Order: sequence, then structure tokens, then C-alpha cells
Amino acid sequence: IIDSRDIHKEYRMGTQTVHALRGVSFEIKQNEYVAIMGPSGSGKSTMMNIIGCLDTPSKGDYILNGHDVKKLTDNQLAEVRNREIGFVFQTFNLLPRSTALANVELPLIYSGIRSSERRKRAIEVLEKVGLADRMHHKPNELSGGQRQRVAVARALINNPSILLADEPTGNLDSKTGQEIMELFEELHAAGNTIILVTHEEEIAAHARRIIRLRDGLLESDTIVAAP
Amino acid sequence: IIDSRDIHKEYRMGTQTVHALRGVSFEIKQNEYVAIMGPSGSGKSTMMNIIGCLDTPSKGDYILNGHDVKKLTDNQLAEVRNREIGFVFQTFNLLPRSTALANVELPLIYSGIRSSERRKRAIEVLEKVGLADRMHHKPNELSGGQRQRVAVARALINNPSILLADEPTGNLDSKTGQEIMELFEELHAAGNTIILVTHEEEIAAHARRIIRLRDGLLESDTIVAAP
Ligand SMILES: Nc1ncnc2c1ncn2[C@@H]1O[C@H](COP(=O)(O)OP(=O)(O)OP(=O)(O)O)[C@@H](O)[C@H]1O
Ligand SMILES: Nc1ncnc2c1ncn2[C@@H]1O[C@H](COP(=O)(O)OP(=O)(O)OP(=O)(O)O)[C@@H](O)[C@H]1O
Ligand SMILES: [Mg+2]
Ligand SMILES: [Mg+2]
Repeated sequence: IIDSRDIHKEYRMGTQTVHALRGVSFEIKQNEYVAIMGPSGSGKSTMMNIIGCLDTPSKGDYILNGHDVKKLTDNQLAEVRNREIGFVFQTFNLLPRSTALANVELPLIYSGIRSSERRKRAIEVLEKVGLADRMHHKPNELSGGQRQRVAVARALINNPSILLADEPTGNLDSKTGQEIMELFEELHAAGNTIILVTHEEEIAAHARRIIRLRDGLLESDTIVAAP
Repeated sequence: IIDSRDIHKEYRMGTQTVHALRGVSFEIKQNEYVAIMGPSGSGKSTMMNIIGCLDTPSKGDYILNGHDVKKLTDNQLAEVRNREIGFVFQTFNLLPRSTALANVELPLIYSGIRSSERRKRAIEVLEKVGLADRMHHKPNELSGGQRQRVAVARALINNPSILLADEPTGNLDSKTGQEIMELFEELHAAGNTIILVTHEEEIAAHARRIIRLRDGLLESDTIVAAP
């Protein structure tokens, strides 16, 4: 369902060009569980933004569910993003003036779900990430790991068919991190696809396949035996 | 040099009160290397903000270098912070419109160092964290781990006598994380004090003492044998 063909991404900075991705190709099928790893600055978040249709490649093709994203209109791209993809950003990207509850409800507003149903589902998923007692806190009234969990709850509320999680446990102690991984496992067991960026080996161990990037290139792509 | 006596911190939220710290006491002497650990939301960052004089306790006393911080004026507090303390924030807190170089130079502006000397020292410390080739990038032109390393460089540039690092390696792969820990070890070997919040056991293993918080209370305070 995800077919990345010779993806390049460049950033022009004055006279310099940063080659964040230098030709990366891989396919990910429905219901795979893939970890993307690699050193800091190797291009993981850049790749995730392209997979999640939040950015376009400088060169190369990205085919999502059979559609070449270059040929989709902005409306169609937004539709795919809101219906199919759940995104946990490395920087959380929460609305600073909204409560945890309002932040988690946001994807359902795009799906046209009515407000009592939205609130009910947002409370459920906040309970799942252990933040029922922090529902009315704004992001700056939460700890770092609590903000991260609100970002995870927001990504899960729409039961996405593709979950893109960029370092979802970086700010969590191991017990809380494992609880988040159990939620991902539930989504995976229901037939959905999980793509996870992490630098923690024990988090990557949940995946069945590890793609390693280095300096904007694919260094290795390994199927891992089930534990 | 750090004497925290029955520190409480409360946040009033409408009718609710959040007890982030419920009476925490410990002493840290010159040149100790302490890790503060505990579950997400247990009060680690709140404690670090009080130790770093960025916040005041609701109750209890905080004595820094023999001074009760309650009795210091705002100017005196700012003086202590700028001269003695290096802070790596969990949220990095970089100036979004300034380059990596300008962000790292910032503490030296407060110290009245002239600009050619500031630039030279900022380049040196950016080289130490492996970002010499990203000096002119703004924070949104850097990867998550690169932003974290700029925050580390900014905290080290003033050779602080107390380094407060809140989850300094959360976004770094293990090799880059180890490089940062080597820089901390250098600062420690030069006689300075290191206080580090982390949830990663292999990072905490660099410390000689581990303070564990849970639900705003001190759960344990253990001296660790040297490896
Ligand atoms: N401004 C605030 N208003 C209300 N509650 C707050 C505020 N800041 C923090 N809290 C609450 O205080 C508690 C402690 O927060 P703190 O940031 O110290 O936790 P932490 O141990 O650093 O967690 P993490 O490991 O997730 O970063 C949390 O439950 C949080 O929700
Ligand atoms: N807007 C931008 N302008 C210029 N360079 C950029 C920009 N965004 C990213 N880069 C550069 O592209 C490279 C890849 O960045 P990316 O965020 O994908 O790395 P990453 O693998 O996610 O790293 P980390 O593990 O530190 O989060 C980095 O060297 C970074 O400096
Ligand atoms: Mg990244
Ligand atoms: Mg914290």
C-alpha cells in the first residue's frame, strides 16, 4: 500500500543544499509492522513526512494505495490524511491553547462526527493512555511525557489504517512506554499498518521489519523473526 | 551546594489542585553526578525547574550555595542562573528565529563576552556536539535530535558549575547519545556538578547516585557503585 520509489528530498539553504534523502526505495504492505531507525539527522522524520503526505519528494515517486500522490489534488491529499493516517509527530504538534480533550477530538471534527460522540471517544482514548485525570489541562500544564501521550491519543482516535509514529516513547519511562506499545499492538492486531521511527532497540523489537537509514540512504531492510 | 528541604509544588486549576511535588528533601554536594528518574508525570521537570531557580516552591525551602533563594532578588537569581547553571530543557526552548550559532552564543551575551570570542566558543561547542555543518540552520531546519544537541551545546558553553539536563538524549540514537554523555563526563571530571533527568537506564548508569520520584514524592535515593 506504500510504495516509495527512489525518493529524494533536498533543502536549499542559500548557496548550500542539504540532501536529506538521496534515493530511498521500499514497499510496505497492508498490516505490516515496520520500525525505521538510524542516526540523528539520517532522514527518518523527512521520510515519515513524505509517507504521511505532509511533504512531497524533490525527486522520485510515492504511491499510496495505488495513487501517485503527485497526481492527487490538495483536497484528495487532505482526505487521505484525515481518513487513513494517524500521525504521532516527534514534536507532538499540539494546539497550545486547547485542552488535551480538544486536541484529541480534532481528527473527528474533520470526519464530521457529532460533538457528544467525539467527546465520548476522546475520553475513552485518553483513558487508554492513562490521562483521564488530565483531560482539561492545556499542553503547558502537562509534563513532557503527558504531552506525548496526548499526541498518541490524537493519532489513535480515528482508528487509522496506517499509524505513523515518530519517536512515540522518547519522553516516557519504560512502563508507560510499554503501555503505549500495547495500544499499537492492539491496532496492528486489528489489521492496520504500523510504521514507527525509534532509536530505542526495545521499542523496535515490537516490529517485524527494520528499515535503517544513514545519511539519507537506505542502509538495510531486514525482516525480523517473531519473538 | 543544593539543599532542598520539604519542597512542595502545587498548581491550582479551577477547583482542582495538582500536587506535582509533595515534600521532597535531598542534598547534592559539589561535583556529585546525580540521575533523577521516575514515571512520566512524577514531578522530575518540576523539581529541575526549582533547582535551576526557574520556578519557586509552593512550600519548603531551597538553599543554593548557602543562599535561601526566597531571599534573593530577581537580579541575584538571574545572576546565579547565568553564571553557575547550564540548563538543557526537556523541550529544548531554542529561539525559533535564530540560527544554531546565535542560540548557542546566547548565554555568553549575558556574561558580557565580546562577539568575536563568543562566536569562536560557540563554533567550538557546536563542533563538540557534531553540528559544525548545521551552524546557520534555524531550529525548524534541524532534525529533532539536532535541536536537542544545540540545546546541549548552549548549556555547556558557559562551563557551568551546575549542569541541569532534563532528558538530554530522548531524541538521539545510542551512538550520538553516548557522545553527549562523554561531554558531560568531561564537565564532571573538571569538578562540576551534574544533575540529569532520564528514563533510560543506560544513561542513568553514568551517574553515581539515583534519586527516584513517584507521584511527587521521593521514592528512593541510592548511591551507585562506580562501574
Ligand atoms: N502548569 C501546570 N499546571 C498544572 N499541572 C501541571 C503543570 N505543570 C505540570 N503539571 C502537572 O504536574 C505533574 C508533574 O509534572 P512534571 O513535568 O514535573 O513531570 P515529569 O516527571 O517531568 O514527567 P515526564 O517524564 O512526562 O516529563 C504532572 O502530572 C503534570 O500534569
Ligand atoms: N527545513 C530544513 N531545512 C534544511 N535542512 C533540513 C530541514 N529539515 C531537516 N533538515 C536536515 O535534513 C536532515 C534530516 O533531517 P530529519 O529530521 O529527517 O532527521 P532524523 O533522522 O529525523 O533525525 P532525528 O533522529 O535527530 O530526529 C538533517 O541533517 C537536517 O539538518
Ligand atoms: Mg526526527
Ligand atoms: Mg519532564
